[in-house]
Amino acid sequence: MKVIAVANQKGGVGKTTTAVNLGASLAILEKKVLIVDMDPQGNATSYVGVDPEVARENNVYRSLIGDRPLKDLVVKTSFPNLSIVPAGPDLAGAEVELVDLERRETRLRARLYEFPLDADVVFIDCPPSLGLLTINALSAAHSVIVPLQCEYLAMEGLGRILETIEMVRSSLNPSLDVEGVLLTMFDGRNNLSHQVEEELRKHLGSIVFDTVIPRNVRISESPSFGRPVLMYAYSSRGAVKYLELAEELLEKWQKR
Amino acid sequence: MKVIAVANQKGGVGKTTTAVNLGASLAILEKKVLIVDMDPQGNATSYVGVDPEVARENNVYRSLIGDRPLKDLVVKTSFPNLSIVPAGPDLAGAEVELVDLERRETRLRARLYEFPLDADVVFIDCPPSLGLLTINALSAAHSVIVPLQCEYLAMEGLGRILETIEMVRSSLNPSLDVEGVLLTMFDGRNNLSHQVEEELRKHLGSIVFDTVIPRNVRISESPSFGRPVLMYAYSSRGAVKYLELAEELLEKWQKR
Ligand SMILES: Nc1ncnc2c1ncn2[C@@H]1O[C@H](COP(=O)(O)OP(=O)(O)OP(=O)(O)O)[C@@H](O)[C@H]1O
Ligand SMILES: Nc1ncnc2c1ncn2[C@@H]1O[C@H](COP(=O)(O)OP(=O)(O)OP(=O)(O)O)[C@@H](O)[C@H]1O
Ligand SMILES: [Mg+2]
Ligand SMILES: [Mg+2]
Repeated sequence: MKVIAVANQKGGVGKTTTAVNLGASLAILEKKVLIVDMDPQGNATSYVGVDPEVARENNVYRSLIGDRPLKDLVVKTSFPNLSIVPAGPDLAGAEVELVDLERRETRLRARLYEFPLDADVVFIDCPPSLGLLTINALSAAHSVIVPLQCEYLAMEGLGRILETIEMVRSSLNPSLDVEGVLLTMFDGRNNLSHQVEEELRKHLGSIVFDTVIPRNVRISESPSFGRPVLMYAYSSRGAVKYLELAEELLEKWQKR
Repeated sequence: MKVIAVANQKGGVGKTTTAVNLGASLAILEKKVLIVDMDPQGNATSYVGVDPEVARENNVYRSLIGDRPLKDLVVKTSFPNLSIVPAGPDLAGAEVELVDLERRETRLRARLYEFPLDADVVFIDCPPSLGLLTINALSAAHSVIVPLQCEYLAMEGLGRILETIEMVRSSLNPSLDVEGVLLTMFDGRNNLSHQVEEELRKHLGSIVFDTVIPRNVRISESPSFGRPVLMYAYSSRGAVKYLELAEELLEKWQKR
């Protein structure tokens, strides 16, 4: 089982969109995928169409702060091979509640590895912050995907998430690796996108994924149908690129 | 002095862009504007071109957690009538540090009203979360502007920020009002934008600003020059719309 955190404290860069659509792409390629929604907003939970009533009962808070094993909280989605541990309403308070708890940074890790989960790949969707929910995700993960919008303000924050990954690697999780930086919402008509890509490949080299996700309206429409873009508009450029990203990942993992 | 928090826990919806460009627009219209950057990312601080060395010394953490009066931390920008209390590197730890402090929700308010500030309007830029930094901003403010991206996932979170405003109004700040919901990154060519606008005006009526901010590449380029879009591309649609929004606000305040 490979556990990947999808993290970046900058808001709106495509974390949820990547966790759900890369997850769905790997699921189409016959991998069993589990998403863990650690964002109190619960966007990944509604993106895959989980009923809010179901999420009220089965959610990650019940395991992170409560005493339920994670395997009991897994909910199947209508997409084959794709399941989720939803976010629930209580998660909003978890950040403050965790401050005074034992092992506050590694509770998710303990739960993820407590019992076998029927999954080949786990994606943890993180909130736009570097607080205890994201630290729990980074402590539990083997690697991190950092989505990065091709915008100036998003570039500014890249140093901080990479530093935080380094800090977690040296103190809490020595095997944590950067899986890759993913360029999202790339707009070929706009200079800024090309400048950001050039700058990034120059400074970071091979940790930037070859696959770049274009800005694509089908991607932004798909959550309103509660379906990954592969199910909503499988021939759209957005769907095709997330599938390419999944293939790029599988090739990389086979080489190791 | 009118204090307005710019808040929404959804990431990347245009909070910083609105605080800086609406601030600059009111500054052009002869109002003295102060921005308080309460986001550890410090995007507003760099957007107005503050030197990181200056921000390391003069920043809101020094007043929120430290013992310096806010008036001593104000930094002038190169834009007339626009100044800022920057965010600094320590702000990232403030969320956890505040948990165990006295009056943890109202420390910013105490500092804002401790000594007279040479400002007609104060905008507080909030991080993408509903934690103690945002609660401090809501407790200190007279009203809140809620930027909303014309996207499905952004619509989902609107209920939560409006509930949080209601909660702060009933417990910490009885005079807190919604100044308005601002539609941002509106793309006229895309159905989703029109649907979101229609839906919103139907359900929320007059609390939605008449002015809608279009998606405009000049807006996303301006932060890389450390200048509000009015200084970078004053005739662009983005600059014109933020100026229109400033006029809409001033007309509304004059009617009261
Ligand atoms: N490639 C894309 N093309 C068009 N729209 C996109 C794309 N990727 C994401 N979006 C849209 O942009 C918005 C932000 O994406 P998303 O919510 O996935 O980001 P996030 O990083 O998870 O945000 P947050 O920081 O709030 O958790 C959403 O409305 C989403 O539908
Ligand atoms: N009207 C617009 N047209 C084009 N780009 C925009 C517009 N408004 C904001 N942007 C760009 O979109 C991105 C998100 O905007 P911004 O950073 O202001 O949002 P935010 O809500 O402050 O994000 P965060 O949640 O991370 O604090 C930025 O790169 C910004 O330059
Ligand atoms: Mg998200
Ligand atoms: Mg911001």
